[in-house]
Amino acid sequence: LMRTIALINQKGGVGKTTTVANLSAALAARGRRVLAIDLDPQSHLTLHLGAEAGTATTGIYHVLTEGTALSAAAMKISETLWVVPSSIDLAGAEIELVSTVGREQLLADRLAAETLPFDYVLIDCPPSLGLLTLNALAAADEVIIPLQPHFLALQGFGKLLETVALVQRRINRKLRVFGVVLCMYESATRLAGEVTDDIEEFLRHGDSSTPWARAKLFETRIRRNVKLAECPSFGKTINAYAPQSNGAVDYEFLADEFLALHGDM
Amino acid sequence: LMRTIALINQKGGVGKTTTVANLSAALAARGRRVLAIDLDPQSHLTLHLGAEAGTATTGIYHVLTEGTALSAAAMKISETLWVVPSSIDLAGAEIELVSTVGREQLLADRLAAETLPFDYVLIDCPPSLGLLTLNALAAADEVIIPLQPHFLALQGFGKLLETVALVQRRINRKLRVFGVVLCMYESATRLAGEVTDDIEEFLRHGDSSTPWARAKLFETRIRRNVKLAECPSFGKTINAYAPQSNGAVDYEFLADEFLALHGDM
Ligand SMILES: Nc1ncnc2c1ncn2[C@@H]1O[C@H](COP(=O)(O)OP(=O)(O)OP(=O)(O)O)[C@@H](O)[C@H]1O
Ligand SMILES: Nc1ncnc2c1ncn2[C@@H]1O[C@H](COP(=O)(O)OP(=O)(O)OP(=O)(O)O)[C@@H](O)[C@H]1O
Ligand SMILES: [Mg+2]
Ligand SMILES: [Mg+2]
Repeated sequence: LMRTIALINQKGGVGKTTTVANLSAALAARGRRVLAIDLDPQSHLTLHLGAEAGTATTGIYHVLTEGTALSAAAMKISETLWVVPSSIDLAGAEIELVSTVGREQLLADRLAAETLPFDYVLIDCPPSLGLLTLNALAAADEVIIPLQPHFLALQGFGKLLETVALVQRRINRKLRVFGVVLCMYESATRLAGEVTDDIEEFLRHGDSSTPWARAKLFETRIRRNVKLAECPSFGKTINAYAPQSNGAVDYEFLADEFLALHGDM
Repeated sequence: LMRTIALINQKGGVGKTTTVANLSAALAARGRRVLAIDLDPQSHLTLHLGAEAGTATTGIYHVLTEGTALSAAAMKISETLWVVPSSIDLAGAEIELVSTVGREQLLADRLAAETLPFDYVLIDCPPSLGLLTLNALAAADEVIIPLQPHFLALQGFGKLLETVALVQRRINRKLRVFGVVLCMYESATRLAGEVTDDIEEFLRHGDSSTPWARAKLFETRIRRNVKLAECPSFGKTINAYAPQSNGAVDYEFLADEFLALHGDM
């Protein structure tokens, strides 16, 4: 049974793209078949995975605005990793689709339209709660929230959960918050400890009727590691670029924890 | 003569809000009268400056959608520092204003409607090139681009300049790129050096007809410093929270360099 996961956080620069790229690669290296979808007009996931993104390429823009099949837009990265690329024309989609019927469910519609040969679909979202992110939420089975343990990044957490609850109630009953993953973690700072405590406290008291009632803080923390910021410039994921680095080790552990929590070991 | 400056970068988490908050505070501490405008629905600048932002407060949303005067929406932070707060309703503005005549010039119109008693207006923008950022560009005399010296952050630089050139040609003839400021700078990493070289190289070869022809890379670099990530949680700027820290020192230098380059020493 294919699971679709949206990685969202409207706060910018918290590790969304880095987590989709490297978690996808680590899952693929473990033999799971993974489709990564780039829903950000900046195409950073596409770049990170080394897929050429030009306006001539058929990508997620065409899937959403012309009904192109996801299988027709997917590009092969390896035997077990494919990506649906983005492009800058996606930036216009929010306005272009403003009067399209069911504009929030275009991606869900394309996912339902065919049986895809993947175990996991991971969706990278832009730093906003607009139409593109809503499409990811309407299509997803679950949400993972990458979070930098900083005060400003914590501020939008409530609004993010509110948006998930709205989509779950009105559009996508199955949607659940699966977990929060701490990124760019600097254990030497007091701030990281304080923010981590805040998140754990919040998740412990979720009332059982909310879509985040069973959400967990992943035990794996992604430490700040410059190799993670270097590897996109080579179009490589961390396991190919610097397999011994903290970044690679952390995303390997995250992949193992992710699989264990999904009962897929 | 009041100068209006937009701090923009569609890449998320590169230091836009931190720079508007702390540069504004440093300029205000030097006796310049500063108005900071929060154009991000996440209201991080409002939070950072310790201004309460509730939907009951009159803020930038009302300025853009109801024609409220900027002077009526400004909140006093100190004798020389005021802020026009944001709120979450701003998130709906992009769609709400889609059929408003001159929707990109609403802020410019409000700035032109009254004489404001400020030397500098600094505008914090969300991580996108949508309607809110376009309003900042249409209203501004100049643009400052905060940039984290990472590969992904560099990718959107061309698109950012393209957008500035379009606004300059079609809406706001006076618009110029004043400079690029490197944030979260980690001099021990090779990556920072490489990205810095790329930017310097690019700015050296700008053809003289572009709005960035005379843009500079600020000599002051804002080093990564955890105190800068801590101070927003107290609603304080770095000069009030940790005046001896690297963060405070760097923003003091940036303010001095900014004033010198504006011939305002
Ligand atoms: N653990 C880490 N250690 C060091 N650098 C990191 C780490 N994770 C991500 N980065 C770098 O930090 C920056 C922000 O990460 P990333 O782009 O993945 O965040 P994002 O949430 O996708 O940003 P946006 O909101 O712009 O889409 C990038 O330059 C990335 O290379
Ligand atoms: N020089 C620095 N050293 C350490 N942390 C920093 C520094 N500058 C900013 N930060 C922290 O990094 C995070 C990103 O910075 P900030 O929020 O200012 O970026 P932004 O570009 O405004 O993000 P967004 O795109 O979400 O609006 C924040 O948590 C901030 O506190
Ligand atoms: Mg991203
Ligand atoms: Mg910001």
